Amino acid sequence: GTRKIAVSLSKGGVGKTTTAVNLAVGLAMVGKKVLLIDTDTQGQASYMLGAESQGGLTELVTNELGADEAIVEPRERLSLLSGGKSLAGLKRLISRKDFGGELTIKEALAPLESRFDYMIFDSSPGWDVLTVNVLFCANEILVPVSLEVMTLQGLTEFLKNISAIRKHREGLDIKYVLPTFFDKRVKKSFTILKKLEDLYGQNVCAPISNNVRVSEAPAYGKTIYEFAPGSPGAKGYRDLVRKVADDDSLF
Amino acid sequence: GTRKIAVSLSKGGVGKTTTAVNLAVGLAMVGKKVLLIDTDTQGQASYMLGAESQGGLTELVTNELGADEAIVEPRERLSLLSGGKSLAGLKRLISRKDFGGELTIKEALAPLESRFDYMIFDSSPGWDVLTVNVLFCANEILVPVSLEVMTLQGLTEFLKNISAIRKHREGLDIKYVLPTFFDKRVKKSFTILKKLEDLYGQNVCAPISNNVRVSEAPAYGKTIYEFAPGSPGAKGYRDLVRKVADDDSLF
Ligand SMILES: Nc1ncnc2c1ncn2[C@@H]1O[C@H](COP(=O)(O)OP(=O)(O)OP(=O)(O)O)[C@@H](O)[C@H]1O
Ligand SMILES: Nc1ncnc2c1ncn2[C@@H]1O[C@H](COP(=O)(O)OP(=O)(O)OP(=O)(O)O)[C@@H](O)[C@H]1O
Ligand SMILES: [Mg+2]
Ligand SMILES: [Mg+2]
Repeated sequence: GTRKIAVSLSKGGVGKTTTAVNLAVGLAMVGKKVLLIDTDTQGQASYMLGAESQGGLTELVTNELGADEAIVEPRERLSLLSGGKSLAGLKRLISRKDFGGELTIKEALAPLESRFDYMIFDSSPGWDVLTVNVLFCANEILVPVSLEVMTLQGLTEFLKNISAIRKHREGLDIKYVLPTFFDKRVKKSFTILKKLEDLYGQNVCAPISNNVRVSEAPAYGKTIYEFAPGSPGAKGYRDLVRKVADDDSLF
Repeated sequence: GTRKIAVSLSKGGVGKTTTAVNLAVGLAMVGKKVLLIDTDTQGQASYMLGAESQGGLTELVTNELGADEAIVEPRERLSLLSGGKSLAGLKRLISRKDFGGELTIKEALAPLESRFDYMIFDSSPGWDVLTVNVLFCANEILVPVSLEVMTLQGLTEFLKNISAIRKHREGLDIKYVLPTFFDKRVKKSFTILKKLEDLYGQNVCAPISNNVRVSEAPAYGKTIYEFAPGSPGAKGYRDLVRKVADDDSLF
């Protein structure tokens, strides 16, 4: 069936959008059919791809637009459903339901599953009705964790929130913990990475290095593979694609 | 009257909490009476001060607790009103009001203004009813802006959201733009700083350097002034205190 992966952490600025975009694009590059769903009002996933954040998710849910009108295709095999401004309206719609609001996105996307091998969700920071909706739709969670004390504290809070959802969704697990902003010149990268490995063992992916190329690529609307294919950032995200697709022969 | 400063930006991980805490503590150190209000469900401002995020803001609004029970004093002259878990309930309370919800925090804090020279608000990332409440309560905005392309894009979105509020609150202005994570070894720091200066001129403060000491201090529940008083991070925040208090003789 379709693999539905939420890229989530309530802590801000840990690399959720960068990871969701580069994972989605990387999977499309190796032949998978991917839908990237941008659930952040900031519309940054769309921006990173050089795509207009024209809305689509809200309009799909309300049936104002059909799937083919709501979805754009910013790269080969990569479809994008972006939330943008109208997400505020989607949040209100969800909050007004007497019950089942948490399943709104899952129900709206169910008819599309046959079209895609992967659905990748970019989550907004914080914790709100859209975060919960994403976690009731996804069947796997990928948590990008920047190697900072404040992020570990945010992770602890996030796990408490997740545990309430897991009571209602047994299959939902933190499948991937992706250390981000790894910097081999600073001791804290190693100590915090060790803490993550102690907590999460096999689920911890190879870290993504702090690599200025990654932060520059969005200025050109390019993915890291387009902008700097030989960079540590590109290598790190290709490794992530191999891990998620469970295939070391990719690329 | 009391200066009420919102430390806000919807983009995640730009240094809002680090700035709110170090500004508040710095002002208290030079003799001001300061109230720090933590409006983020993650409770990170409390964590940075080594204080329990025991809730207080929601309970103050509902009158469940009086001000003296809701407020703690983690440092001399620094009072802390933290939101923590119960903020979810405060958001629901605000959303249920037929009108005037945006003034909930302002009304709850009005009786306290006589006690404090400064009220500093730490905002959560994203944009929700608490963000709006903070912006209807504060009379000045300080925007920490990390020197990244993605943050500039987030700033553009934030400004659009602010403009709607400013129609209802003429006096509300972006008074301080604080560049954060300045790194003199990377060209982008200079180019993005220049962009900010072109946009904001006099409102742009001296940048805070990317300084590992700043990220280490929270592990010890210490402020940067306690942990590494001679560090570039401590110097940068002392400069910010001087700028905000409009007094170069401080410290
Ligand atoms: N490996 C990396 N090296 C250098 N910069 C990076 C790297 N990964 C991400 N960045 C940059 O760090 C910033 C934060 O990343 P990103 O926006 O992806 O995080 P986020 O968790 O989605 O943030 P938010 O909480 O605001 O949604 C961005 O400016 C991004 O370009
Ligand atoms: N000048 C600095 N040098 C190095 N690290 C810093 C600096 N300022 C902040 N940090 C670290 O960067 C991370 C993000 O900072 P902080 O949590 O204050 O941002 P924020 O905007 O409040 O994030 P959120 O959007 O999640 O609320 C933290 O781990 C913090 O310790
Ligand atoms: Mg993001
Ligand atoms: Mg914060």
